[in-house]
Amino acid sequence: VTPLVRDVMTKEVITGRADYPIAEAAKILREKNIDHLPIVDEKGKLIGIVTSWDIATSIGTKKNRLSEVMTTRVITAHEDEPVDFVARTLEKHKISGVPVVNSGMEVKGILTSEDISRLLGRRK
Amino acid sequence: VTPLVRDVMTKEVITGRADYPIAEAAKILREKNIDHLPIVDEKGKLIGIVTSWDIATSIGTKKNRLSEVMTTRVITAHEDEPVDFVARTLEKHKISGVPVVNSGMEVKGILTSEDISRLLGRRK
Ligand SMILES: C[S@@+](CC[C@H](N)C(=O)[O-])C[C@H]1O[C@@H](n2cnc3c(N)ncnc32)[C@H](O)[C@@H]1O
Ligand SMILES: C[S@@+](CC[C@H](N)C(=O)[O-])C[C@H]1O[C@@H](n2cnc3c(N)ncnc32)[C@H](O)[C@@H]1O
Repeated sequence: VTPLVRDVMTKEVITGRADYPIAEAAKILREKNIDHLPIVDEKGKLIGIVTSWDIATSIGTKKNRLSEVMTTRVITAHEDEPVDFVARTLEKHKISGVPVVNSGMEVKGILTSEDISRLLGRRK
Repeated sequence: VTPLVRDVMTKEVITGRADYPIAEAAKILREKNIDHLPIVDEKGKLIGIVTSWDIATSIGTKKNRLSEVMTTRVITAHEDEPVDFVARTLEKHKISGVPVVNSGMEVKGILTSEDISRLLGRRK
């Protein structure tokens, strides 16, 4: 029985805002030990994503705010999708994680290649 | 039949040197679209690892060189290990990738949670 996104995702998601300085997001990644920061608007709706790759590669550029580095066409998943479907989505887009959203584009969780890889490590 | 590391790893590995400026490594990550940079010495032996997380979280600090941010106790894999064993290693240490080394500590490949997750996406 293939697991669903909701059984594997992390439900406590840390999110950021587009006007955050990049250094502020760097601090969040460090303190929370995460790689993915979904960006939400004042209503809590998903409007972008920033990863440690976006922040790392901003070094040596003149960028200052997350709005200048975030990806706005976000690839997302839904809670009731099968995890192997999401695994194929990650591969297709060469990304390491997807925010899990509901129909109102609110962030309910996050699922990463590390979570999916963990499933493989536990199968015997 | 469980796949082995050598069947799944990426063999063309981009490596860095400890004296590289952090901004130089940021440029490599951007141009090569990668997250993991194993660090080797002048003989090509593995001495550390730097990821986009290390580089991202150096923002706002006074660090300049990879030697100041790299992890020196590197968790590695061997070509003939089963991939599910490596998946458990990644989970245990909360890391997203391992350099694959030979007995001489030369880097033969790299295996990441994205590679392992791809395997799950392809099973039916
Ligand atoms: C091609 S990936 C490779 C590096 C790394 N694995 C990652 O996912 O960031 C880098 C780009 O993908 C973007 N990205 C990551 N997750 C995404 C998602 N769920 N939807 C859209 N873009 C995403 C990041 O914002 C970054 O600009
Ligand atoms: C705990 S992880 C979490 C963030 C991200 N997933 C990553 O792997 O970088 C962050 C730290 O793990 C370290 N790390 C990553 N891969 C490693 C490996 N194969 N061996 C030892 N440390 C590693 C990085 O250098 C970084 O300092």
